[in-house]
Amino acid sequence: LFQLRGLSKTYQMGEVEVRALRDVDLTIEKGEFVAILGASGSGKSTLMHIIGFMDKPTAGSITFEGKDVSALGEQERARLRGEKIGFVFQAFNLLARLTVLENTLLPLMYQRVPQKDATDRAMEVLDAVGLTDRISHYPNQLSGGQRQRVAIARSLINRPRLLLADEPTGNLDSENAAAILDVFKQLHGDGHTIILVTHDPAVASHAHRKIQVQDGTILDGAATR
Amino acid sequence: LFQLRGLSKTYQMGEVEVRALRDVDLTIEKGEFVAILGASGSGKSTLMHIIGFMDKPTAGSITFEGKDVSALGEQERARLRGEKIGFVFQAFNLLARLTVLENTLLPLMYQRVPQKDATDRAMEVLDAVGLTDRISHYPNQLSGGQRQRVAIARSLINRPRLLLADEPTGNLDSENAAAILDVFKQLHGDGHTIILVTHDPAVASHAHRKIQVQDGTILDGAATR
Ligand SMILES: Nc1ncnc2c1ncn2[C@@H]1O[C@H](COP(=O)(O)OP(=O)(O)OP(=O)(O)O)[C@@H](O)[C@H]1O
Ligand SMILES: Nc1ncnc2c1ncn2[C@@H]1O[C@H](COP(=O)(O)OP(=O)(O)OP(=O)(O)O)[C@@H](O)[C@H]1O
Ligand SMILES: [Mg+2]
Ligand SMILES: [Mg+2]
Repeated sequence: LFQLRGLSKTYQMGEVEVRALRDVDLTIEKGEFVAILGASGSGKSTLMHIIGFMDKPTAGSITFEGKDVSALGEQERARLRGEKIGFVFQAFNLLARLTVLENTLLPLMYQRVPQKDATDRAMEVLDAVGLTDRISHYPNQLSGGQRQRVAIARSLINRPRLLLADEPTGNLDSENAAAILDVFKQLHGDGHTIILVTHDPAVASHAHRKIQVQDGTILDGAATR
Repeated sequence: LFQLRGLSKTYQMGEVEVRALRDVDLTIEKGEFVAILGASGSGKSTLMHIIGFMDKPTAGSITFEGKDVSALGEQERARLRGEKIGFVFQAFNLLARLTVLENTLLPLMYQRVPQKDATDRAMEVLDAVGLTDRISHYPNQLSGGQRQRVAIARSLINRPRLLLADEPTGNLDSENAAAILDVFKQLHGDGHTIILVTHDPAVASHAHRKIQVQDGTILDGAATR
């Protein structure tokens, strides 16, 4: 599905260079279920943002569905992002002035989905994450785990070919976490590709392949099935 | 140390009433190490905010160190909060325009601590959470787990009599989480009271007492040692 070659991401902070990713090589096949693990600050979210076209590398190449991504214009990258990728942010990134329902619907706004169909699909994913009784709440009227679940629902509404979930169960009890994992497994069972960052070994155990990140490099990128 | 009696918190949303806490009775002795568990949305953060004087109940009474808290003025509550309570927020609540070091120092600003001593203490707690190499970063230049650790460092700088930590390890790998737990245990060993909300059974196992919250009520408030 995509391939990263020699990928690096460096932040310049005055005199100091922070090398968040260093010369990363990674190949992900269509339909894989991958868990990314590693210490806090090791580069996992940076990697996820680059994979999801939300950030650009300082060096290296990305090939997505056979095409060289750096050759694509901003418009085309945004289209790919909107159509094919679902992203659950570690910090949720909900819009404060939109309700739970409106936040969930947001990815459909870029496509011509009739209002009724959009609302039906939103209610469907919100039901899957257990939040149908909160649809008119605003983010600041939700618990931490409820916000996390809205972020998850929003990421799923497009049935994305590639789902990128950055620590999606960090604020959830085991029962809710298991429910979310089931939703991901269903999506995977339908042929979608799932990459999730997690600190929870229970969540990682459901993946077919684990990738260890350490100090900006991938220790074990090979398939460990 | 404190006692809650008949504590309730209700949010009015137009026609609908959300009963976040319902008639809660809870007594916490000085020096306890308590874990609060419960499903997402069950009322744990609401309970923590009321205990930490950051929110007021809709009904019921709070007695802190023998004094009726509702009888205290806003000034006195703020003083108690600043001097005796340390709070780790589930969403971290770091100030975006302050560096890691400045965010950590913030609780000392309300007391007359000489600049040099304040900086020494900040470096001490930042070392305890493994962030001395990030002191000049701003929150948006940190990973999720690094932000969480700044929030933890900030909560500890006052050596608070009562530490309230709302899911303090949700964004941390097991090694960092264990390091944080050691810091909490040290504080507890010195006679401080610790109440932490967690979804992680490993973290909960270090507490001497577990409290289950469900739909705004406490299922098992009794000491289960
Ligand atoms: N301002 C508000 N207005 C309306 N409802 C609210 C508000 N704040 C919280 N709630 C509701 O109160 C309930 C309890 O919230 P709380 O944040 O205490 O849950 P929690 O146990 O901490 O959950 P989590 O584990 O997900 O963090 C939730 O169902 C939430 O939707
Ligand atoms: N804008 C930035 N400027 C400077 N350094 C940054 C910036 N963003 C991130 N970093 C640094 O890059 C490193 C990798 O960050 P990243 O968010 O990818 O870590 P992570 O593996 O997701 O960690 P966590 O498990 O804590 O979420 C961190 O050490 C962080 O301090
Ligand atoms: Mg991260
Ligand atoms: Mg909470």
